[in-house]
Amino acid sequence: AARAIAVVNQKGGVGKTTTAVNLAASLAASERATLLVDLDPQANATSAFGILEPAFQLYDVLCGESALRRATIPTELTHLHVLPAGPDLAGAEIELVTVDDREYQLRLALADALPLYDFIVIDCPPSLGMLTLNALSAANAVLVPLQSEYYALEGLARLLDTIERVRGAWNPSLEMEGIVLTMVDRRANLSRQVEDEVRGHFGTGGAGVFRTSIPRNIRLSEAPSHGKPILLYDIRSRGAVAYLALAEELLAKHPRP
Amino acid sequence: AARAIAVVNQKGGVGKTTTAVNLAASLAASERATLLVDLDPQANATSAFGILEPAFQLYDVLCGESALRRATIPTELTHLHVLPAGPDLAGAEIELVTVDDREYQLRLALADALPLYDFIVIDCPPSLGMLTLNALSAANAVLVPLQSEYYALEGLARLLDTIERVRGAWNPSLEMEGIVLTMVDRRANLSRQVEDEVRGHFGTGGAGVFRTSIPRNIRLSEAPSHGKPILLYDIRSRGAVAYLALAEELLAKHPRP
Ligand SMILES: Nc1ncnc2c1ncn2[C@@H]1O[C@H](COP(=O)(O)OP(=O)(O)OP(=O)(O)O)[C@@H](O)[C@H]1O
Ligand SMILES: Nc1ncnc2c1ncn2[C@@H]1O[C@H](COP(=O)(O)OP(=O)(O)OP(=O)(O)O)[C@@H](O)[C@H]1O
Ligand SMILES: [Mg+2]
Ligand SMILES: [Mg+2]
Repeated sequence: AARAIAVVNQKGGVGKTTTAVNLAASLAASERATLLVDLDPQANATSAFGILEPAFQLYDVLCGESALRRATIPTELTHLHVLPAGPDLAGAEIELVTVDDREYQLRLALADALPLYDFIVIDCPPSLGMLTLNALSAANAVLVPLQSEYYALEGLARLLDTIERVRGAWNPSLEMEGIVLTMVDRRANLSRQVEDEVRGHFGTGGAGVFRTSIPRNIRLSEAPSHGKPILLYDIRSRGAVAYLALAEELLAKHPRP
Repeated sequence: AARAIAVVNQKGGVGKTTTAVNLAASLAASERATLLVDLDPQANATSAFGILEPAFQLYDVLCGESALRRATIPTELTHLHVLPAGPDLAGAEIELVTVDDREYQLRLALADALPLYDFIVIDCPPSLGMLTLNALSAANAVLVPLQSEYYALEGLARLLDTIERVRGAWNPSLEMEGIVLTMVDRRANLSRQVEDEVRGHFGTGGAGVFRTSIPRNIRLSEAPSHGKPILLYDIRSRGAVAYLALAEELLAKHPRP
């Protein structure tokens, strides 16, 4: 059955979508059947593949109006499908508050996907509200993109507390996949200081900080405007090389059965 | 009475907090009595002034447990006070859903501040949930920080729709203060393209795009780790010069009565 990885950080703009999109694409390039789930009402992971007005979206699957298979969309990469977000998802954050078993709705919706894929990668919105809590309840593991900046570091403790709370209340087997340093600029003091502090505190490898870090690379921010993941937009860029290396490091931790 | 400006953009990491903090500080430096309200549970605008565990916070004022005056904290700048966020604010997003007049709670809470200040600047979380809707219902005007990147541009239409909806439903006099381009890097094609497109569409000045844009400047991201706004951390930096110019441009639009 698939390993579901939630890409989570309530701090905005730290590279959640860029990581979810390009990690999913790199796993697919390594011939692992992968489903990218866009749980953010902003629908950035959806538009990253040039998907504009999907006939069905995740919201339809969440409220049982569409089967999962009907809502998933193939991409240019054979082994990658996308479960797109749409405008209705914005209402789900408030609607879920008054639903029974509100934390388990995504887990129920994704049950049909487990036998079909090797990996499920879930892109989350920048908050710790109902949508993100659903992702943490549905996932096997959490991947935390961390920008090497002061505000991003500040929010980490609250995020780890929330993961602990979810593990205790709704998902006892939730693991830490690891922390990925994003937009790293080794020339900047602040970036190096944050990296030293985080690797010092969490360690490298295992459930700590991935050996692979993602450099700041303008090609990564250009790729979405072309509706392509980085490895289809510019395979030779530092961004593409970094996300392929991240996928390799992840696969080395979870060898095929 | 004070002019209340909500700094809003559901896209994460576009410079909302950096703009709210440094615009408020620059207005105070121009001798306007200013209150900075931190409406984001991340409490970044609070820690930007080195405020760690405030005795009272915005949440206490929202639910009537503390008077506004008791919760506001002075800063090193004579004319700047901060109404800090705290951990309880995270619960407010869900709690407000079932309260009567849920959209007006912040407006009621800030009523006591109107005669005391010239400007109230509200930093918002990266979402269009209950907290941001409260800010849009309480404010006289909306300031939209816009990062010159593809995903940020994509979210603009949805944001402007939401502002329109709030104007129709809860706050008929809500104006657009303007769009501020942030983290501008004139060397990057994407940044120039986005700037041309946005200025072309919204115009410069008036309710459109501010003439002043904020360059990417590492000193801006270093300042919060020292608990100071940029003009106290490094007054000669390009970041400080840009935010002082932004304040000047704003004051020129609203001359003292
Ligand atoms: N390594 C990188 N180098 C350069 N630009 C990057 C990099 N990673 C992300 N970006 C750009 O930075 C911006 C923020 O990244 P992204 O949107 O992926 O973050 P996010 O955490 O998903 O944001 P949100 O909190 O709004 O969901 C985007 O415009 C993206 O293109
Ligand atoms: N002009 C700039 N130059 C360089 N760094 C900047 C600039 N503006 C903001 N930053 C940095 O970029 C990051 C994002 O900015 P900020 O936190 O202000 O955005 P935000 O929109 O408030 O984020 P969130 O959506 O999480 O509330 C921060 O680490 C900040 O220090
Ligand atoms: Mg995102
Ligand atoms: Mg902020």
